[in-house]
Amino acid sequence: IQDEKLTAITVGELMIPSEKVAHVQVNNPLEHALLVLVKSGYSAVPVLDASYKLVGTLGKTIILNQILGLERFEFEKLSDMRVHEIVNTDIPCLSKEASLLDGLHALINYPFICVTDSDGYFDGILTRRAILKQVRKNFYT
Amino acid sequence: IQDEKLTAITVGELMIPSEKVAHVQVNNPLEHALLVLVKSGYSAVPVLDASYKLVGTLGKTIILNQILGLERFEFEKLSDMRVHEIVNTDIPCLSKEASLLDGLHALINYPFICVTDSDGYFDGILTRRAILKQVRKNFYT
Ligand SMILES: Nc1ncnc2c1ncn2[C@@H]1O[C@@H]2COP(=O)(O)O[C@H]3[C@@H](O)[C@H](n4cnc5c(N)ncnc54)O[C@@H]3COP(=O)(O)O[C@H]2[C@H]1O
Ligand SMILES: Nc1ncnc2c1ncn2[C@@H]1O[C@@H]2COP(=O)(O)O[C@H]3[C@@H](O)[C@H](n4cnc5c(N)ncnc54)O[C@@H]3COP(=O)(O)O[C@H]2[C@H]1O
Repeated sequence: IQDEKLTAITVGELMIPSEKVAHVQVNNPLEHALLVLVKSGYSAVPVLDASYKLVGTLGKTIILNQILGLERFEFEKLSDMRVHEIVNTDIPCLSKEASLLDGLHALINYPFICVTDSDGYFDGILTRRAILKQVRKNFYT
Repeated sequence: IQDEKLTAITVGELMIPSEKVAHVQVNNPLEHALLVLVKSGYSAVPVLDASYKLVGTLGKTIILNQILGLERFEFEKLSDMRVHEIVNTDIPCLSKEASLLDGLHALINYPFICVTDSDGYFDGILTRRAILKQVRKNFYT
């Protein structure tokens, strides 16, 4: 039965490795973070510290929410604030050795899941696109 | 074999119906569109015309790209421009009767797919989350 493949394939085999993942640093000003997000085209990316350990994630929604004042978007706030003030640290993580089935569970509520090693170093991200491609592949085999 | 369910279930059964889908109107100024996106929390939503026919989609990335000037984000442009000037009309669509397998194909490259009837009226959206939940359900049955 093809479904067994979801338990046999590991997260490490399908994740986008860290060197190909756009990210922001925990000390960046929000203006720089928003620029990275707009130029990369991604709605949200991982946030790392100086030693490339995973801190959390940051998205355009959270940044824009911060600057939404009563009458208009207060864009000047972007240069006053830093990523560490609003980074979302309440996120699920997986290890490279986890099964794709564990990945499927986590991706039900998140467009991507960060992959870290036992010391918290950032290894990569598992995306919904990667898992949907595998599901489609299993279907036709 | 559980995989057959992907061909037996229709898009109409799993889509989020139009009345529950946040959207913007084709004539809205970009400032209003960005407000809808930030308040709803969605990165992108469908764009409809006054008769509720589907025109395309619009996301934060496209809006922010428009106002990214050489030195800073030119937020004043948001009140000068309208949704119809930048709406993305090059998007796949499905009918309610299409199979979930057709949905899976389309969702490989898009976080959500718009569902329309034969006259182009907007029926709802099929999301990656809905298909991933169905895949997980099939796995355990
Ligand atoms: N430059 C591009 N080229 C081709 N297709 C593109 C693209 N940018 C976005 N897409 C498509 O849009 C989907 C949603 O992207 P989003 O940026 O909202 O959400 C993304 C983004 O937040 C993050 N992500 C994906 N790849 C990344 C990377 N290389 N670096 C940082 N974050 C990434 O994972 C989420 C889910 O990604 P996923 O691939 O499943 O799904 C992507 C992909 O199907
Ligand atoms: N208010 C909320 N409550 C709970 N979870 C939330 C949420 N907002 C976002 N999420 C989670 O984040 C994912 C990505 O949302 P995003 O807004 O980038 O991308 C969304 C958005 O562009 C659109 N979308 C989803 N529901 C919508 C709705 N009711 N109205 C308009 N657009 C919607 O379809 C995309 C994929 O949605 P999907 O559900 O697969 O995936 C969602 C969902 O898992």
